[in-house]
Amino acid sequence: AMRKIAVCLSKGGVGKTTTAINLAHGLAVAGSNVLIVDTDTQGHVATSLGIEPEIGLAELLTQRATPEEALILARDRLWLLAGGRALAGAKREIDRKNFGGEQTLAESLEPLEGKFDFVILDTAPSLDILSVNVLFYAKEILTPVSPEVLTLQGVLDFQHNLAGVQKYHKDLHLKYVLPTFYDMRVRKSKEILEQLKVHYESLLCEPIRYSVKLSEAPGFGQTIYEYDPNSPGAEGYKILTQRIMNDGN
Amino acid sequence: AMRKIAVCLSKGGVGKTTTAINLAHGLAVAGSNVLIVDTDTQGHVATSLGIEPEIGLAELLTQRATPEEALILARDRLWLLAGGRALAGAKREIDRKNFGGEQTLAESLEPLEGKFDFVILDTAPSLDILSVNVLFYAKEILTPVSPEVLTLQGVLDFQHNLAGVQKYHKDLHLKYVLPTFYDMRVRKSKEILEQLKVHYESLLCEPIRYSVKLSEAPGFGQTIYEYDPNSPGAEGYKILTQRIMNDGN
Ligand SMILES: Nc1ncnc2c1ncn2[C@@H]1O[C@H](COP(=O)(O)OP(=O)(O)OP(=O)(O)O)[C@@H](O)[C@H]1O
Ligand SMILES: Nc1ncnc2c1ncn2[C@@H]1O[C@H](COP(=O)(O)OP(=O)(O)OP(=O)(O)O)[C@@H](O)[C@H]1O
Ligand SMILES: [Mg+2]
Ligand SMILES: [Mg+2]
Repeated sequence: AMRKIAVCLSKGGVGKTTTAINLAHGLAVAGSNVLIVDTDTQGHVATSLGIEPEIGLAELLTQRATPEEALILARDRLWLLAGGRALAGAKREIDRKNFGGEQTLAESLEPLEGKFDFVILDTAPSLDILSVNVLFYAKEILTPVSPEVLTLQGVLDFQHNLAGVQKYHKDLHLKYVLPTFYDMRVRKSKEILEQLKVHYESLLCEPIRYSVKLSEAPGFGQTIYEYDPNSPGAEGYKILTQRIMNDGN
Repeated sequence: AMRKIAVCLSKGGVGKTTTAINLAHGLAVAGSNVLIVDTDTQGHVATSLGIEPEIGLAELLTQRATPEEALILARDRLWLLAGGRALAGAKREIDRKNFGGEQTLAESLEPLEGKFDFVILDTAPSLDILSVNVLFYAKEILTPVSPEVLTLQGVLDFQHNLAGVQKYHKDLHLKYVLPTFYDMRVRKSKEILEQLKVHYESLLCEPIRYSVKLSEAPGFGQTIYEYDPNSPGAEGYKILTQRIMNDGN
């Protein structure tokens, strides 16, 4: 079955977009057919892949375009459904529905069912109608966690919100907790990692290290594998990709 | 006149909350009467000040509480109007208004007009109805900018959105651009700072350096002046506070 993995945390700047892109491309490089969906009005997935999309998810959600028209082939075996500013209007249209608004994304992506091995969804740092739509569509959640006190607070809040959705969507699980910006030399990183091990033991992935190359790559429209395949960032995301492929539902 | 400064950028994790708290407390320590308003559902202002609020901005916006009931004295001369989860409900109520929704915050804060020297507003990393409300209330905008390519992209997007609001709210100006997470040893920091100098010359503030103490302080419910008054973070926010007080509208 097609795996649907949402990269979520309402705390900003934890590495959601970086993870979604480098996981999606990692899976494609390893031979899977992958769709990456950007549900953020920031639209940074397209920017980071060096693509300037004409249309994207907003047109699909508001039925102004078909999936064939809205999808862009970003790399071999990696298709993009771009986010961006137009999503603000689509969100308002969804908000106005009297019922079933939370299913709008699932209904829009229904024609693509079975066409990919993985759907990876990048989300905005907020708890809005679109992030709720993502939680009604995805089955697996990957939460990036930066080594910060406020981020840990954000994870607790997120799990509280998640529990509310799981009442209506039983298949949805927090499946991966991914430490990001990990710097072994800094005490804070070690302490936070210890706390994560206690709370999320089996869900906890190998940390992604702090790596300047990861933050430079989007400026060149490249994924980490293209920008610096031998960097700690590339290594880290290869390990994550491998773990997720090995888990094959 | 009461100065209303919103700390805004839709990009997540750039130091909005850290700046709002340490600026607001800096101004209070220097003798001003300050109100800090948290418009984010994350509610991290209260957490970072070591306060567990019963009610806050959400109750004020939906007229379930008066300003006297909703305000909390957080430090000497520093009053807090807390954010948090309840704001999600308040946002839905505002969304349903047929007109004037964007003025809801301004109308709710009207009874407080003139009672403070400064109102500092922390905002969520998103472009939602509440951040629009903030832009219709505040007159000055302070944008924290982390030394990242995706953040610079976020600043361009933000200015585009700002121009839309300024058509209806002529008094609103981007007044301060504050480099955050600045690390003189890293090339990226220097390069991004150079770009900011070219685009925002007179608006550009003295950078806030990367300082682990700034990220530790919220874990103890303390501002940087309480946690480590001699750290580079405390120095940086003292300089910012001084600049803003000297600008006295
Ligand atoms: N492991 C890492 N090491 C160094 N920099 C990183 C790392 N991961 C991400 N970055 C950089 O940190 C910044 C934040 O990451 P990113 O934009 O992916 O986070 P996000 O959670 O998607 O943010 P938002 O909440 O705004 O959507 C970006 O500039 C990115 O390039
Ligand atoms: N100058 C700094 N040096 C080191 N750490 C910092 C600095 N400024 C902020 N931080 C830390 O970085 C993280 C992000 O900062 P903060 O939460 O203030 O950003 P934000 O823009 O408010 O995020 P969000 O978009 O989620 O609201 C926090 O954990 C904070 O403690
Ligand atoms: Mg992102
Ligand atoms: Mg914040």
